[in-house]
Amino acid sequence: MRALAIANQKGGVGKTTTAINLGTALAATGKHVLIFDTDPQANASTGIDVRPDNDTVTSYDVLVGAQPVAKAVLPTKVPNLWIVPGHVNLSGVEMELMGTQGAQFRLRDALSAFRASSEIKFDYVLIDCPPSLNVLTVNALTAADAVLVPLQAEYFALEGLAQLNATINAVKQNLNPALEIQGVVLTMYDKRTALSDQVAQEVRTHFPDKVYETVIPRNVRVSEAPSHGLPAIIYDQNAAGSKAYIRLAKELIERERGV
Amino acid sequence: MRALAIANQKGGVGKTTTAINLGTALAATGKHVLIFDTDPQANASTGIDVRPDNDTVTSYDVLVGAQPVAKAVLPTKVPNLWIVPGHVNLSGVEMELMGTQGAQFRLRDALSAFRASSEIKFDYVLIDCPPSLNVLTVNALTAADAVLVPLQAEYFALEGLAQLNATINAVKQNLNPALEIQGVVLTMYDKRTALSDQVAQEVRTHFPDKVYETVIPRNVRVSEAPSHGLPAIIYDQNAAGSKAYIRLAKELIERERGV
Ligand SMILES: Nc1ncnc2c1ncn2[C@@H]1O[C@H](COP(=O)(O)OP(=O)(O)OP(=O)(O)O)[C@@H](O)[C@H]1O
Ligand SMILES: Nc1ncnc2c1ncn2[C@@H]1O[C@H](COP(=O)(O)OP(=O)(O)OP(=O)(O)O)[C@@H](O)[C@H]1O
Ligand SMILES: [Mg+2]
Ligand SMILES: [Mg+2]
Repeated sequence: MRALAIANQKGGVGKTTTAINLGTALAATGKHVLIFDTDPQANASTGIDVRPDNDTVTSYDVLVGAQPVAKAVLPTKVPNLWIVPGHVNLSGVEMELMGTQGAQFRLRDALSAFRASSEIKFDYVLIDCPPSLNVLTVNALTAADAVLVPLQAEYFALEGLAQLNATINAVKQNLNPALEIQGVVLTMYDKRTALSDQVAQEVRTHFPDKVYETVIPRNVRVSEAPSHGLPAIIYDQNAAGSKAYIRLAKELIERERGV
Repeated sequence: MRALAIANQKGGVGKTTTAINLGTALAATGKHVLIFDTDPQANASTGIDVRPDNDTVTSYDVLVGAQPVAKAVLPTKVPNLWIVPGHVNLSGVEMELMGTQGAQFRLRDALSAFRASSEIKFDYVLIDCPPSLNVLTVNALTAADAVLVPLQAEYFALEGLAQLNATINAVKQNLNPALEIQGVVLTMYDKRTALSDQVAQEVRTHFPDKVYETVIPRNVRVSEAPSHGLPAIIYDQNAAGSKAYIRLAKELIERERGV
């Protein structure tokens, strides 16, 4: 079971959209995939029509140490795709874990217990992160084998990369020596604008060999899909965005072969 | 001096772009405007070419109580527009203020001291918030007279409104009884898609009388401007996005007349 953190503190760059659609594309190839939603907005959950109520065990319960992962895993409408849903009370986790020993290792420890005991043999866990570098994202980076960075082809998103890279290196040094950047994927790319091109060139220079060949285009069908509670790949499999996520899954599996 | 928090925990909805361009448009009408950047990404600062170094007093120093606002105010390239810059160390504020008495009132107290003593008579302070509902956003909501909510015309952004509204009401009840939603402004609106329309209708039903007539269109010139260190209104004053922010400023001044 490979754990990939989908992280970028810049808001609105396509983290959740990538977790849902890459997850679905990997599931479509027969892999068993778990999305772990650590965002208090819980968009990865509601985006595929999983709406936890007050009795549902969520990622909050796992992170505060009240429940094992196995109790929080729910099936989704997508074959081979499961989810540990997020919940608004995740925004209190930073306060609640304050001062407790090993707060950063909660998710790592929960996932390694799950790996050993889960009835379903998962191939991938995709951890959707909130737009910040707080205890939730640090937990994800500490639990992950590698980080997938969605990068919107825009100026502010490019600016944020240095901060993100610094955080990844800090986690690698202090908490998770195995952590690597698995790849950077350009999202909402608009080939009609020079801006997208400039950002793409800039990031390929800064992160040689890390930027995926596959680029996710800006595509309205992708942003319509969550309002139907479906991944774009199922909502409209012929849309340019859906095809790009299917290519991304193939490219990711290729890269992982080398691991 | 009216303080407006520009807040929405959903990432990438146009908070910073609104702070910069609404600020510039208000300044162009002769108002004295201060942008207060509380985001660790400091996009509102770098977006108008203000890059604090380690000696610069930033909003971090104000929030941890080390410096008064007056020491952090910097001029910008835009006449009548000043800024208190953000800094990456803001991401540590939540930990640093943990447990201290009145942590939520730091910004309110700092701004009321500034109001009384500032040599420049400011008409507006626009507080740019990070994409979360943590102590930084709560400080902004507690210090503000009103909240301006940028809302991207997309599904996930619409979903987040209920959480935002709940937080605003909680701050109003416990910390800042005068707090009101000044308005909701639709951003990155694409009239070619049905999605934008659906979101617009939905939000006008939930927040009658709060949604601005002015809608900010998706406009590539707006997203190009920060890479030139300029507000869109100066980078390209004839762009659709720039003209929309100028109309928004007029509409805001109209609304404020009634206050
Ligand atoms: N390729 C795409 N084409 C068009 N719209 C997209 C695309 N990818 C994402 N979107 C839309 O852009 C918005 C931001 O994407 P998303 O919510 O996935 O980003 P995020 O990084 O998870 O945001 P947050 O920082 O708030 O968690 C959403 O409304 C989404 O539907
Ligand atoms: N009207 C617009 N047309 C086109 N692009 C826009 C528009 N408004 C904002 N953008 C771009 O969309 C991206 C998100 O906007 P912005 O960074 O202002 O949002 P934010 O809410 O401040 O994000 P964060 O949650 O990370 O603080 C930026 O790259 C910005 O340049
Ligand atoms: Mg998200
Ligand atoms: Mg911002």
